[in-house]
Amino acid sequence: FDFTLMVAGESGLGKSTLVNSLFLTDLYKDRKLLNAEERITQTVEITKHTVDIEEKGVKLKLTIVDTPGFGDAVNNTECWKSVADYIDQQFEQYFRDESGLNRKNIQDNRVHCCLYFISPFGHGLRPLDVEFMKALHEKVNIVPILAKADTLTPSEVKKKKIKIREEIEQYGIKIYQFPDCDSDEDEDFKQQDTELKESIPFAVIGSNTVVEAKGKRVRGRLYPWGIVEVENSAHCDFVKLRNMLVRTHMQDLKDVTRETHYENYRAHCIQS
Amino acid sequence: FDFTLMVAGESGLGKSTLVNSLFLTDLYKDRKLLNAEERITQTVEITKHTVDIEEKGVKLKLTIVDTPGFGDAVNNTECWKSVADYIDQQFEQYFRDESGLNRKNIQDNRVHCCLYFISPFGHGLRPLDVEFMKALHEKVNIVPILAKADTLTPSEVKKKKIKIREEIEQYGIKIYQFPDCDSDEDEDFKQQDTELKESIPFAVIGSNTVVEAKGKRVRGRLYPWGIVEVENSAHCDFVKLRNMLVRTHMQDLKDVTRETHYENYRAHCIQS
Ligand SMILES: Nc1nc2c(ncn2[C@@H]2O[C@H](COP(=O)(O)OP(=O)(O)O)[C@@H](O)[C@H]2O)c(=O)[nH]1
Ligand SMILES: Nc1nc2c(ncn2[C@@H]2O[C@H](COP(=O)(O)OP(=O)(O)O)[C@@H](O)[C@H]2O)c(=O)[nH]1
Repeated sequence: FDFTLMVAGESGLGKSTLVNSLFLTDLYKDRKLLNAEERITQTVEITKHTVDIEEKGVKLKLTIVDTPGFGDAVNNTECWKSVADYIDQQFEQYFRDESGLNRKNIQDNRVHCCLYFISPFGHGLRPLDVEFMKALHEKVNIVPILAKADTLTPSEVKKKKIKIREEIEQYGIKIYQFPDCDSDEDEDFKQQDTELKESIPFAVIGSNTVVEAKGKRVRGRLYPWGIVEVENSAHCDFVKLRNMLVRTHMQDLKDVTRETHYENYRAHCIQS
Repeated sequence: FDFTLMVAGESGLGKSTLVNSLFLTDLYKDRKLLNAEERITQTVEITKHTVDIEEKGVKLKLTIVDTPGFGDAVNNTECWKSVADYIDQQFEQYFRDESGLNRKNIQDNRVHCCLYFISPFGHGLRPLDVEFMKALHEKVNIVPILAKADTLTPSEVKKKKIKIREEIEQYGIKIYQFPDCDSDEDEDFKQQDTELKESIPFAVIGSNTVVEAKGKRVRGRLYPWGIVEVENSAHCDFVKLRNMLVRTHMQDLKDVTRETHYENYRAHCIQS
C-alpha cells in the first residue's frame, strides 16, 4: 500500500508533531528551523519524507509532503501557489506515464489527502485559510484540522467547529466528504459515521513526549494544571483522525483522488 | 492619574480578554468581529476606549488604544504604519499644544506603553513581530507579551522566553527597560527586580470567566484535564504584569515617554 499525505498550514501549528504522533515516527528530527530574518525572504518550499510503517500487520509506504514557509511571511499573497503547482505536477507526471508505453510500473506520486491546519486562535477561518482551501479544493481531498486544540475549552471547541463549518459552506469550499454509509448498516455504525462527520474540523493535539497519567504511560503534554492525553477522546479527536486516515477511509481517499481530482485534471488537459 | 495603554498583535491572541482581566473591565462587550471575507479588505484601524478605574484607592483614567486588523490580512506589508502614525499624531498634537498660549489644560493623549502580543505558536519571533517592534521601538515603550501561555508547558515557556530575548537583542530591538534599582535597596527588592527582568516576555493567560478551583472562585479556564488560574504565578506572569503596569512602573513608563520618546520626536521636528 502506498499513501501520500500532505500537511499544510503556518509554522508552529504542530504539524510535524502530529505527523509523528499519527504514525509513531520521528520524521523531523533533522529539521532546520528558520529564524524570523530568514523567513522574511523565504518562499514556500515543498519537501517530501517517505517512511515504511506497519498498521495492524499491513505494510504501508507513507509519503509525507510538507509545505515549510506557508503563511509565515509578512506578505503571503499567493503563497498557496507552489502547493497547487506541486499537486498539478504529480497529476501531469501520472498523465504522461499512463499515456506512455510502459504502464506496468507507474510511480504514483499523486497527493491523496491534505491535512489543512487551522489556527485555534482565529475567530473562525482567516483570509489565508479561505484562499488556500478555495485554491486547492478541486485538486486534493482537504481534511481541515483544528490545530493545538488544548488551547480551547470544550465549549470553545464546539463553537469554533460550528463556526468553521458554517464558513466552509458560506465560502463554497468543498472539503473531503465522508461517503454516506449504506442504509442497511447497523445503528452503531451509522452513529459512528454521524459522529465522524460532526467532528470536522478534527480538533487535534499532538505530542512527541510520553508522560505518566493515572499510572499509565501515555503520549501527552504535562502542564502545571493537568495532563493532556493525546489518545483520550475526551481531550481531542486524535484517535478519530487516525482511525479515519489509516483504517477506515484510506482507500476512499485514494479512490476520490483518482476518480474525481485526477479526472478533473485530465479533462482540463484534454480539452485545452 | 491618566494613563494610555496600547495593545497590538494579530486577532485572537487574547488581547481584549487580557485588558479586561487586568483592569476588571468589560470594555469589549459590544465589539463587532469581522469574518474572513471582511478581513481580506480591512486595513488596520485604531480604536480607543476610556474607562475610570480605581486601584488601591487611587483613581485612574485609563485609555486603551486598540489596533484591530493588525496582522490579519494575507498581505500585511506595512500594517504597522497606521499604528506608528497614530503615535506620531499624539506627539504632534502635544507639541502644538505646548507651543501654544494656553498651556494649562493640555490634553495628553500620548501613548505611555504598548503591550505587543507575540503568538506562542511561533518558533520565536515572526517576521511581522520584528518589523512592528523595529518600527515602533523609538516611539513608544514596548512591553512584549507571550500570549495565551496556557498553550505552552513550563519548559516550553522557558525556552521560548530565552529565544525571544535573544532575537530581540540580535535584531537591535529596544524594548522598555525596567530601571535598575538603587544599590542600597534590600536584597529582597533586588531579587524581585531581577525576576521581573527575567520574566520578559510576560507569559500571560487571561480569562473573562470565573471558575471554582480548590473551593475558591478564581478567574480561569476550565479544561477537561485541569483548571488554569490566571492569578496563580505558577501558571503565568499575569500578576507580575499587572503589578508592573499598575503599581510599580506606571510612573516610569510615563516619564520615559515624556523624556525619551517625545523628546526624540520633538528633536526630529525642530531639526527638519
Ligand atoms: N499546545 C500544544 N503544543 C503543541 C501541540 N503539538 C505540538 N506542540 C508544540 O508546538 C511546537 C511546534 O510544533 P511543530 O510540530 O514543530 O509545529 P510545525 O511548525 O507546524 O511543524 C513544539 O514545541 C511542540 O511541542 C499541541 O497539540 N498543543
Ligand atoms: N487558551 C487561551 N485562550 C484565551 C486566553 N485569553 C483569551 N482566550 C480566548 O481566546 C479567544 C479570543 O480572545 P480575544 O480576547 O477576543 O482576542 P483578541 O482578538 O486578541 O482581542 C476567546 O475565546 C477567549 O476566551 C488565554 O490566555 N488562553
